[in-house]
Amino acid sequence: MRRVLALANQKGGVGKTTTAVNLSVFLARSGHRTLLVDIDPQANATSSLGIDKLALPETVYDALAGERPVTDCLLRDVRPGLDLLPASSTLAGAEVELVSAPRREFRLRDALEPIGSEYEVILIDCPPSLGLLTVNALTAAREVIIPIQCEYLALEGLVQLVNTLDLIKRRLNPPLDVFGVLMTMFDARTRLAAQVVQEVRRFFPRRMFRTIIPRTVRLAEAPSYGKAIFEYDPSSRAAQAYAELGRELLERLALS
Amino acid sequence: MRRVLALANQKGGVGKTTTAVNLSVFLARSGHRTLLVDIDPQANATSSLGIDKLALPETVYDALAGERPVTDCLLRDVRPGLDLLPASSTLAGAEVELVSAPRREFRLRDALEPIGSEYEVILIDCPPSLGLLTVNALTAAREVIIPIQCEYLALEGLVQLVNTLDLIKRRLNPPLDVFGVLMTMFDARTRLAAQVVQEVRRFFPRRMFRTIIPRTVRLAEAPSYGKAIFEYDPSSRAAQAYAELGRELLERLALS
Ligand SMILES: Nc1ncnc2c1ncn2[C@@H]1O[C@H](COP(=O)(O)OP(=O)(O)OP(=O)(O)O)[C@@H](O)[C@H]1O
Ligand SMILES: Nc1ncnc2c1ncn2[C@@H]1O[C@H](COP(=O)(O)OP(=O)(O)OP(=O)(O)O)[C@@H](O)[C@H]1O
Ligand SMILES: [Mg+2]
Ligand SMILES: [Mg+2]
Repeated sequence: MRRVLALANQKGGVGKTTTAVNLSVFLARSGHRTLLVDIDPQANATSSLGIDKLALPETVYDALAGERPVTDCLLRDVRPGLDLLPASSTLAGAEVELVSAPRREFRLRDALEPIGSEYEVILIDCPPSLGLLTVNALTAAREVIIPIQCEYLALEGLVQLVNTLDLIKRRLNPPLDVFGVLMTMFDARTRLAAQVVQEVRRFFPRRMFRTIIPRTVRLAEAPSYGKAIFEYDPSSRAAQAYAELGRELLERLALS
Repeated sequence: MRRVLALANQKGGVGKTTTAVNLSVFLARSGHRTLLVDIDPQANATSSLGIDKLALPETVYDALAGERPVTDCLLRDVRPGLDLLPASSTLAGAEVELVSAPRREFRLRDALEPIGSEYEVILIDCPPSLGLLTVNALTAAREVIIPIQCEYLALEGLVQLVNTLDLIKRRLNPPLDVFGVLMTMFDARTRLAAQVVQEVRRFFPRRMFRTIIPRTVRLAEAPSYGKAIFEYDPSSRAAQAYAELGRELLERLALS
């Protein structure tokens, strides 16, 4: 059974892209055929893997608009075992253009339908909003991973996010569920981080990943080289944390 | 001549809200009548000033929808000399609802028209996207401050942001101009931060603020108390940095 997971949180800068990129590379390296879908007009997941977003003939935009079959838009084996459905800034116009399109909330799900069975896991990196692009990701996915920065303002948006997930589950995608909540950018030197973790544990008692990602500049440096953390600095704390998270994900997905 | 400045950058988590809140409080404390407009559905600027977004009868949403005059939605003197046009999560629906509304790009500009002359400076905090809410802010404003995190991924979106500003200037708001680019979350211990600053200086040679905001956890703590940095920790590096920025802003606005 293919697993489709969206990385979503409308709060900006909480580690959605960093998690999507590093988890997808980890899964592929562990021998699981993986697809990473970048549905953010910023195309950060695309560039974090070293792909030049300005040089792409087709992107996820063309698949959403129905102009090209998704197989024309895919980049095969950007890493061994990892395909990418890339984004570019043309996607910025899609939110307004899709409003009046038929099945506007299901364009991504429909586009992925013909290729879904090729993958064991599909990860979708979302933009920092709850607009139509994120709604498309949340109807294509069956599960959601919510990265949460260990800071106060990141807590503020959780109620709104959970309400939106409930709405989508009720109206558009009944199997949708919160797979896990991931604490990111944990700075052990501050009291604030530990307080936020406690607060989130109360809010999502059974869904917080055991693994907590520390704040470390290596994760901010890796994208400038177009590399996942395992390729940029394999022995770093950051690489160990994302490998631990990857193993925890595999365990919970009952893949090994 | 009233100055209207939008804090915009579609990259998430770069310090838009932190800058909007601390600059508006600084300006009001310096004796300049200031209005802060929160047009982000996350309503982080509203809560950073200690306002309970769930207890608001009217918000900027009602003013944009034309259901209420803006004077009914304003919170007067949230700090001496500072009014707030608050947001709440109802704003999340506005992007789709506004698509078919008349003058959809000018709803905020039209709403602010009757009260504009009461203020010397108006600051608008934008969501992390280039959708209709941000477009509304960029037609209501005459100038833009672009906060940029000192990290690689924050550089990626600058071309897209500048292209969008040009488009809005040409089609919707001819006086629109980049007032300044503010480097935020500068971590002196990393090489990455200095490299990003150099890169941005090349991209925006004459528009970078002299003041650079350091990465300091005090700025992440202050919002959890509903306080601006000057109220939370007046002698901190963070308070000094935002006071320096405030003075630089006043100097460039030719206010004193
Ligand atoms: N654990 C970490 N420690 C330090 N820096 C990190 C960490 N995780 C991510 N970063 C950096 O923080 C910034 C924000 O992370 P990222 O871009 O992954 O967040 P996002 O939620 O995808 O942002 P957006 O909302 O704009 O899509 C990036 O510059 C990234 O390199
Ligand atoms: N200079 C700084 N040093 C450390 N933390 C900071 C600094 N500036 C802001 N922060 C914290 O970083 C996080 C992101 O900042 P903020 O929310 O202001 O960014 P934003 O651009 O408004 O985000 P969004 O894109 O979600 O609207 C917040 O938790 C904030 O408290
Ligand atoms: Mg991202
Ligand atoms: Mg903000």
